[in-house]
Amino acid sequence: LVDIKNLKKTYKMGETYVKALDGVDVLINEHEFVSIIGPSGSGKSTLMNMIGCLDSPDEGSYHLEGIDVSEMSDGKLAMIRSKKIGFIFQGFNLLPKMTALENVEMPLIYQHYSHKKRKSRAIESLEKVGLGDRLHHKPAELSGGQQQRVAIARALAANPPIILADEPTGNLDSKSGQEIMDLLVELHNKGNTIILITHDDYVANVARRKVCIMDGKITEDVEVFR
Amino acid sequence: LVDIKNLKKTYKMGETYVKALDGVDVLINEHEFVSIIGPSGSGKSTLMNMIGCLDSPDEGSYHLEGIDVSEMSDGKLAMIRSKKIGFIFQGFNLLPKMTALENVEMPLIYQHYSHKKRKSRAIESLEKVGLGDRLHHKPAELSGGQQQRVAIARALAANPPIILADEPTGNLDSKSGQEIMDLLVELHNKGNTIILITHDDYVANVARRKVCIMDGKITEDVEVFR
Ligand SMILES: Nc1ncnc2c1ncn2[C@@H]1O[C@H](COP(=O)(O)OP(=O)(O)OP(=O)(O)O)[C@@H](O)[C@H]1O
Ligand SMILES: Nc1ncnc2c1ncn2[C@@H]1O[C@H](COP(=O)(O)OP(=O)(O)OP(=O)(O)O)[C@@H](O)[C@H]1O
Ligand SMILES: [Mg+2]
Ligand SMILES: [Mg+2]
Repeated sequence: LVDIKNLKKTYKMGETYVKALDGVDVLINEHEFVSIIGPSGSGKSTLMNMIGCLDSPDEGSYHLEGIDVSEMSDGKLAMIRSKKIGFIFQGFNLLPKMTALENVEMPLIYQHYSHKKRKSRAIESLEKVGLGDRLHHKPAELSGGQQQRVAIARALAANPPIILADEPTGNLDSKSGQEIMDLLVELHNKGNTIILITHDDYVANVARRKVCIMDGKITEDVEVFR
Repeated sequence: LVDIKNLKKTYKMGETYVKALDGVDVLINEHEFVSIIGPSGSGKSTLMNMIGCLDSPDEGSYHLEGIDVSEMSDGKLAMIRSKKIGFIFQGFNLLPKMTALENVEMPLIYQHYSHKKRKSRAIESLEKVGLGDRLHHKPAELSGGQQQRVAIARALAANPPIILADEPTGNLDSKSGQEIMDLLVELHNKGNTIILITHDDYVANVARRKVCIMDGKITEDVEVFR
């Protein structure tokens, strides 16, 4: 599914260079549940943005379902981002002028649902993350953890086959965090592929496989035993 | 130091009311190290904003160092916010057009340091959170955890007597999180008062006292034994 070889990303800052990704190789198959861990600044979000087709590398290759992503048309990339991949951003990226409900409805617009069905699916998704009573709050009218949960509900609303979650529980108490992990496990059991970045050991061990990144390189790639 | 009685904050949302704070009483003395814990949406950040003089309640009273905050002049409030209190925000609140260094220098401007001293203090603060090599990156050129650390460095740079930290380790791996907690413990030993909101049990137990909030009310207020 996700076939990445020798991926590199370097930022030029004045006279110096920051090697965000320094030759990453990783292969992830359908239906896997993979966690990505590593120190702050090690390259996790940068890698995730590559996988999610939101950014492109300076070197190396990325084949998604066998097709070279760098050869894809803009239309094909847009389709992938709206239909194949659900992205839970580390910084949430909610639209500030829209309510929680409107934010969660956004990806459903591409699914060609009726307005009525879109609304009921979005409500259902928000209820699953415990925000059934916050539908009409805008992001500034929500707590940090509630904003994070809107971001989660939005990524899951269209039930995309690939879910990319960048630190989905960072702002949540352990009970709310556990409810989110239960949701992801449930989706994995139904066949979704889940790749999640986390700083939380408990969360990392819910996955079946742990990939460790340090200074833009993969240092470990292990199966999780419970 | 912080004397809060029957604090209430209610948001009107169309026909319904959200009781963010529903009668909170809490007394915090100088040099204490208090952690505030509770579920997502329970009122922690709202309470912190009251303590930090960034928001005012609908009912109840808040005396800071014996003075009723609701009676304070704008000038007095501004002085408190810039000199007495260092605030680490849950959402960081960094200025996007400024570099890490410039963001951390901001509170030092009120200290009337020379330009040279301000810069060296800001650099020192960023080095303490491990960002000595990221001084000239803007927020969008930093990882999530690096942005969080800039927010921490900014709050600590002027060595304010009261430090309010809203989930300071949410985006950090355990090693970076531990370094931040070591910093806070060091400041507490030097005499600072620290109030910190956290979802992390380990972090909560570094404090000397734990206050638990649920549905806008305090449900527990206990000493931490190790
Ligand atoms: N401007 C607002 N309008 C309406 N409701 C609000 C507003 N700001 C906050 N709330 C509500 O007040 C409650 C308390 O919010 P607060 O940010 O204090 O929670 P919190 O304990 O910090 O949560 P978290 O752990 O998720 O950060 C939440 O349920 C939130 O939806
Ligand atoms: N636009 C940019 N310009 C320069 N450097 C950048 C830029 N974006 C990211 N970086 C650097 O690339 C490195 C990797 O960033 P990335 O966001 O992938 O880290 P991360 O592993 O997700 O960290 P965290 O756990 O803190 O979220 C960081 O050291 C960061 O400073
Ligand atoms: Mg990241
Ligand atoms: Mg909060």
